Amino acid sequence: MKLVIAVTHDRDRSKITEGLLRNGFQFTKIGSTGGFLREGNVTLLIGAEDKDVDRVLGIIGDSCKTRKQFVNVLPPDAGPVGTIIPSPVEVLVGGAITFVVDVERFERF
Amino acid sequence: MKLVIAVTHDRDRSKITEGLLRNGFQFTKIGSTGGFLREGNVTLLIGAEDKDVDRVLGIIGDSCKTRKQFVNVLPPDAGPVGTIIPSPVEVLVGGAITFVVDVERFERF
Amino acid sequence: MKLVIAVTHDRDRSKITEGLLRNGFQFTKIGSTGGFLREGNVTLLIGAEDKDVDRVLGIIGDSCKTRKQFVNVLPPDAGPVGTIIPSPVEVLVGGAITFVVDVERFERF
Ligand SMILES: Nc1ncnc2c1ncn2[C@@H]1O[C@@H]2COP(=O)(O)O[C@H]3[C@@H](O)[C@H](n4cnc5c(N)ncnc54)O[C@@H]3COP(=O)(O)O[C@H]2[C@H]1O
Ligand SMILES: Nc1ncnc2c1ncn2[C@@H]1O[C@@H]2COP(=O)(O)O[C@H]3[C@@H](O)[C@H](n4cnc5c(N)ncnc54)O[C@@H]3COP(=O)(O)O[C@H]2[C@H]1O
Ligand SMILES: Nc1ncnc2c1ncn2[C@@H]1O[C@@H]2COP(=O)(O)O[C@H]3[C@@H](O)[C@H](n4cnc5c(N)ncnc54)O[C@@H]3COP(=O)(O)O[C@H]2[C@H]1O
Repeated sequence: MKLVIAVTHDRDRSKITEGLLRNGFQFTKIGSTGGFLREGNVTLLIGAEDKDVDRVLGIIGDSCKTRKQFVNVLPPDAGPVGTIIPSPVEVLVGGAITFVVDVERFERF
Repeated sequence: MKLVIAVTHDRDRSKITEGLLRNGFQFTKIGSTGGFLREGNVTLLIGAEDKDVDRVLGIIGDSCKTRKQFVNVLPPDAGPVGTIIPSPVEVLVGGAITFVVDVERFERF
Repeated sequence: MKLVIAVTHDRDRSKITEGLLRNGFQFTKIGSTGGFLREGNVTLLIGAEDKDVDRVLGIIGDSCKTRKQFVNVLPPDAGPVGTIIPSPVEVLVGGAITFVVDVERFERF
């Protein structure tokens, strides 16, 4: 058993979850926030058999589109909105990042 | 050190957390949502010594009751409520699922 | 690749996230709650190269201050506020706890 921890972009999320449900993969959704852009995103916990990890990652990969976006980045913990004029920076957003972690023991109660 | 990641059903949650506290186990609670039923549940992070993992799983197991429940399951990302008549499906809910993951290094600051 | 899972105290959080951003470390923030004091805290997921784990833990350690605090601790799942007179207990709070977990596979989509 492996645990796939996927941080997914809001835009791609419903395509990913639909793909997982259609293929019978169980998962849990956790609301989260990006460290740099501070935008809401969703972290998925997906417990899958070792032999299914490639298919889970395939579903995530097929559902994501990376796009270029200009974002106004505030310096960390900037003051109230309006006090600082942020400078637009072009970043690649969207898509997902996934961590696959080994599960020593899985139990259902 | 191991990290027990437990996704617990709302009904069983306070029994599990009371059992952990009574036995001196520390844990952190994270609000989460089920992938299939989209109901709120709680994910617990429980860092425990290797020798205590069986006791932690025992406390979780003793606190959970699996029940049969008829649920109206909407197709993934169904439209606004009322546009589709969901079909009742009997599923087993409640209980908890647990992933035990090895911790290479644990630090308190 | 390792995943550092850090449960951080609200007071230390912005120092930790500023330190991570200044050093170019990416991370994801998840709102969470302490098991014992039931106060809000923040769980950080920080994926870092093996060689950078010491620096990540160093940034977290430098940003945290452990303090003594008197807290009124209610028995687990106590009734409505006012029915029980909690007894003040001195605990050490603040700081952070970190779990380092091995990542078998990391992918960006
Ligand atoms: N110092 C910097 N300078 C310029 N651009 C920067 C940057 N830090 C981040 N970015 C860009 O901003 C996007 C959003 O990052 P954020 O941290 O808000 O949101 C991140 C974060 O929540 C999570 N994430 C990415 N890498 C992570 C890691 N190593 N550990 C934990 N979470 C990670 O995935 C989300 C998307 O990351 P992704 O890399 O696709 O997309 C990133 C990246 O393209
Ligand atoms: N395709 C399907 N067809 C018919 N019935 C289905 C189904 N998918 C799920 N169910 C049923 O619905 C219950 C709730 O699933 P949900 O995904 O909302 O909520 C799940 C999910 O949040 C989490 N979970 C279960 N397995 C997981 C896994 N492998 N990875 C991550 N989270 C998991 O634990 C909660 C309870 O799971 P549990 O298995 O006890 O109970 C499940 C299961 O009995
Ligand atoms: N049975 C008990 N008797 C007396 N004092 C007690 C106690 N249980 C906890 N405390 C004290 O209360 C502080 C807050 O614990 P809490 O569980 O709310 O909030 C915790 C919890 O969210 C998390 N945490 C700590 N150890 C953990 C573990 N092994 N697994 C998962 N999360 C943990 O980190 C937060 C801070 O923990 P930290 O140890 O620094 O600080 C703890 C500790 O000093």
